[in-house]
Amino acid sequence: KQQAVCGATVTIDEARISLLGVPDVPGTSLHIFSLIAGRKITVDMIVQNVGADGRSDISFTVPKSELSAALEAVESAAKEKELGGHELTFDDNVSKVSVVGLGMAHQTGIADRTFHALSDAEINIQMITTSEIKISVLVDRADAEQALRVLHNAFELEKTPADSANL
Amino acid sequence: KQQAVCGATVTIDEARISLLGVPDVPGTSLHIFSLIAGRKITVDMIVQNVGADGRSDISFTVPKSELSAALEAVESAAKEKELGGHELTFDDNVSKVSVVGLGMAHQTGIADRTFHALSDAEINIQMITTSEIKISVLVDRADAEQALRVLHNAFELEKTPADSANL
Ligand SMILES: C[C@@H](O)[C@H](N)C(=O)O
Ligand SMILES: C[C@@H](O)[C@H](N)C(=O)O
Repeated sequence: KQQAVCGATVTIDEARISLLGVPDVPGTSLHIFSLIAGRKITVDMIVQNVGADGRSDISFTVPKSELSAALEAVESAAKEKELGGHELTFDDNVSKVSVVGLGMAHQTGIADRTFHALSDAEINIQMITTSEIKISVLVDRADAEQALRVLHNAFELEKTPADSANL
Repeated sequence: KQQAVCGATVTIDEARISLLGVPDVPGTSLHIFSLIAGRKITVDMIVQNVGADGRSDISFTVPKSELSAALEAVESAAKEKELGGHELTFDDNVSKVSVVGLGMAHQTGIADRTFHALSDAEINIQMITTSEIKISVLVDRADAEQALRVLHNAFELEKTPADSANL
């Protein structure tokens, strides 16, 4: 089962923006991301968890160099009544660390081993997003190098050449 | 730019479980997912957004047929003091709809077009998770077929044969 994970990657210079308490109705995501697309800002992770009381939080990450442009784009949304009353937070001190693998979809233990490695290293996970072939977590930038190293060890990846670039 | 998205898929019978207000400290994710892995339950999406006041919400989806086993696994966590005080919610009436594309990473407009199609169809997005090649959303099962159809149209996918299977 070892070969389910074929690489681990890190994107060091990320920034996160969160819009907290936006209306959980059709059209809200469009409103936010059309402002971002209009400014040609590259979005990396987009995360929304299930909402409550008709409100939800949406976070996304951008290259750190695009944080101020992205903030300008969504701050204008804050003033428009559609998103009224939401709070905007951001953090420019984060990195994305991912494990990638083609056989992951049917291996329940991959997430467990990923979280085990990060927990043993006392690295706090700020955000999680997954697909069938990838688990990505957002961590404090100060933890990024160590997170990559412990994931390498957990999945015995030192044998693979292809895993230090930003995917 | 059309060819950035090469397919849209739907996983009809999903169920979502959320642990709300878990301690946002290293080890919490491990605690939850080691219980799941121990029962050999297949996890599909895992979503955690940034927390507040030292607490965070973690959601994950499983095949609807595995919901009761997954609930049993995490309910036992609820009784352990590590996760004390969190709330468990679930919904067995959800589906995952995704757009898949190899050129997506650098196309800011893909998320915008995805949300545009769903918004025009008045389909509410319950959860969002992304990777460089995929945007997945959780919707009410009643919206699943229409969501797949409007995404097909938005990206002119009817020309592609490969997109109705569950990825
Ligand atoms: C919160 C946001 O995702 C909203 N539910 C929408 O569909 O746009
Ligand atoms: C909430 C959970 O992800 C926690 N931050 C952890 O690292 O396990």
